[in-house]
Amino acid sequence: DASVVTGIAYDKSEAKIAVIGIPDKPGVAAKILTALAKDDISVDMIVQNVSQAGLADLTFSVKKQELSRAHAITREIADELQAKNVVADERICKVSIVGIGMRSHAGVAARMFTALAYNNINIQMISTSDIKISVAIEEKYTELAVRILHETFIQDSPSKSIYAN
Amino acid sequence: DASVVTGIAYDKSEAKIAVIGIPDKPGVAAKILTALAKDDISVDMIVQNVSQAGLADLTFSVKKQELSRAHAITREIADELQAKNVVADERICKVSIVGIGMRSHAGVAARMFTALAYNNINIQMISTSDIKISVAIEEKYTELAVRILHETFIQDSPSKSIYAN
Ligand SMILES: C[C@@H](O)[C@H](N)C(=O)O
Ligand SMILES: C[C@@H](O)[C@H](N)C(=O)O
Repeated sequence: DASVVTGIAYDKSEAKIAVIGIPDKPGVAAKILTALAKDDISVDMIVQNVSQAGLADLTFSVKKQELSRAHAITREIADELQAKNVVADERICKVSIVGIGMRSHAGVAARMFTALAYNNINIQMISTSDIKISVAIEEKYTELAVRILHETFIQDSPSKSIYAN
Repeated sequence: DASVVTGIAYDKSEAKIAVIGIPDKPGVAAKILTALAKDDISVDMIVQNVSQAGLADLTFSVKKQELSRAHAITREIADELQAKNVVADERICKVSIVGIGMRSHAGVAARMFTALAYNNINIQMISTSDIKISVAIEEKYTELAVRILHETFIQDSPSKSIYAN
């Protein structure tokens, strides 16, 4: 098994904004991100899944303290795009398992998602890279999620670590 | 500006499978990934956005040569979950800008998305980490996308690189 989980990370400083039902054509994602960039908003996660019937949802996370400003900007752009809805939610936490060689292992993601499910923690968003599998969950489950992921992946390896972003 | 783009990466070896309209409750993502893991399927991107009306879409990418096996497994699980649909697509390419400090910069994403939009390249999926912004686009645009992202971010820095995964 070539993949190695080296740590658990969590970030409680973020809030999410979902732009629902935007046209799936070139320039739409650019319009949203450009408006945020113009106002110097910091963006962490950006998640967009495949569209249905020509409409897509784009969700991104911002610092909690920037939420109201980001929300206002987003609503303006969403109106121009005739999006269906804009939903802001500051009760999230991003929890990640960090490692190497994880990109090719469905097993690592399976173990992570199973551990969360076993504890009745719902996964709101998923985003991956080759060194990180991140999920957004409800903020109240942060400590529980970190503890169970630590038990699942790190417990027997004192050299590994939990770290907060 | 603290973020630095150090390279453009692309990966034409992947195909995507979208599981549409799965119940947004604990255990669902785990069920899908466990079935894939059991059959030793390699999974690269996993993207799930926030749900609408209790239903979510989960999309993941697999090696093109594993697509038919992964598709068969996924359809089976999707039936058990009473998902709305399973959509497989092997005509995608994953293109990424790689760098440091990008997680807080809407500007980097804005420039990337604008460059693609300017060339009429539609963004099908977006997934980010602090060192990588990845998009899935139609495979036929691979060379064009890599070239324009290189012109946008790398052109004046011969020490940077384009690399294929
Ligand atoms: C939905 C959005 O990503 C659109 N497809 C775009 O390219 O901008
Ligand atoms: C949709 C899926 O991610 C579900 N929310 C789960 O936790 O498994």
